[in-house]
Amino acid sequence: TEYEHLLNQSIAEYVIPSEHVAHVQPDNTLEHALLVLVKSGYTAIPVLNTSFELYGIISKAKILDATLGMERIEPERLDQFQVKDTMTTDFAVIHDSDTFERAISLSIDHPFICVKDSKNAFSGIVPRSKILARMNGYLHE
Amino acid sequence: TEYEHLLNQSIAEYVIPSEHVAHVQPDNTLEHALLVLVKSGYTAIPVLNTSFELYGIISKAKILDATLGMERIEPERLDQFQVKDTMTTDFAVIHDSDTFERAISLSIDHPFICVKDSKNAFSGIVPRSKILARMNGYLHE
Ligand SMILES: Nc1ncnc2c1ncn2[C@@H]1O[C@@H]2COP(=O)(O)O[C@H]3[C@@H](O)[C@H](n4cnc5c(N)ncnc54)O[C@@H]3COP(=O)(O)O[C@H]2[C@H]1O
Ligand SMILES: Nc1ncnc2c1ncn2[C@@H]1O[C@@H]2COP(=O)(O)O[C@H]3[C@@H](O)[C@H](n4cnc5c(N)ncnc54)O[C@@H]3COP(=O)(O)O[C@H]2[C@H]1O
Repeated sequence: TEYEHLLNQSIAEYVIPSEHVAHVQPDNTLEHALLVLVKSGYTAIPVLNTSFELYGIISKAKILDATLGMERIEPERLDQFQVKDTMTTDFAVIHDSDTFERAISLSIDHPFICVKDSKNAFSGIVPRSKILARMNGYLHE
Repeated sequence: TEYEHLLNQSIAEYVIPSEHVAHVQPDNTLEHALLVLVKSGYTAIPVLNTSFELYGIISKAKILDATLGMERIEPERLDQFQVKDTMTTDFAVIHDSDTFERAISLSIDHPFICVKDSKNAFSGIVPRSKILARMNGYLHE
């Protein structure tokens, strides 16, 4: 189609690099994860171990769901649960060599896409806002 | 530009109509709002009164923030707070006669856009997923 140029573009310039992505580790407590989520202001963030292997996504919604089972939510009791027991493993992943076309179609159903490098380590995320900003710019060229 | 046809399209076909949009009322308790949010699975939903006037957006994040001030979060204490004291009034609004162009640019910074009809009543929302699905389809025509 006439949109080959946009669709075949590399996603590299739309990636928020890992050093700017709020994240937690699988063994962290839910109390710690809640603190990072509230401080960062994000509703969901990646779960990575120290060698940047991607384990899942933890969200305020998941932590909230975990606490609803308790009679009383005592923030200090959140330290009895670990991120790896509450996180979701249903998330979108693409490689840093993938095309913009792949990123658009994944972003339809995922608020952000995790990006891996050639060694399978986490290298950042592509959020929907970046895809939408690019599309908006493209349509006004 | 050559994209006039897409940009000038009406947003009508991308609107999730109000009867399918989970919402709460300004005078509802936070306990009730939390129940609706958890049951619906959405992170944020509109706040409407009985004549479908739009007041704001309530989210799990806002309810969580409101409870963090408490020493212990007792779900039944959430019934002492009302939605109107916790909701955010910073949200995106367009009219059902607006163009797709307007919807794209608002969706860059908002996960969903509230839609009003000619009498200024709430008529539904346009979520980012609908914008992205349309763009993805357009680029493959
Ligand atoms: N501090 C902030 N500054 C400016 N705008 C903000 C913001 N926090 C949220 N927003 C706006 O709200 C949208 C939804 O944020 P949310 O946290 O639910 O959902 C976010 C969050 O879960 C994740 N995310 C984005 N940036 C992140 C980062 N640096 N670290 C970790 N997660 C991130 O990707 C999702 C989609 O992000 P996206 O940018 O498309 O969409 C964002 C952005 O448009
Ligand atoms: N039950 C479900 N079935 C299928 N997919 C689901 C889903 N719940 C969430 N998702 C997916 O996750 C995205 C983020 O949902 P979230 O609840 O954070 O954020 C949602 C929510 O805050 C609001 N929203 C969407 N549909 C709604 C509805 N029927 N009533 C009230 N709010 C709605 O608009 C935001 C953006 O929605 P969007 O569709 O772009 O993006 C959704 C969708 O792609």
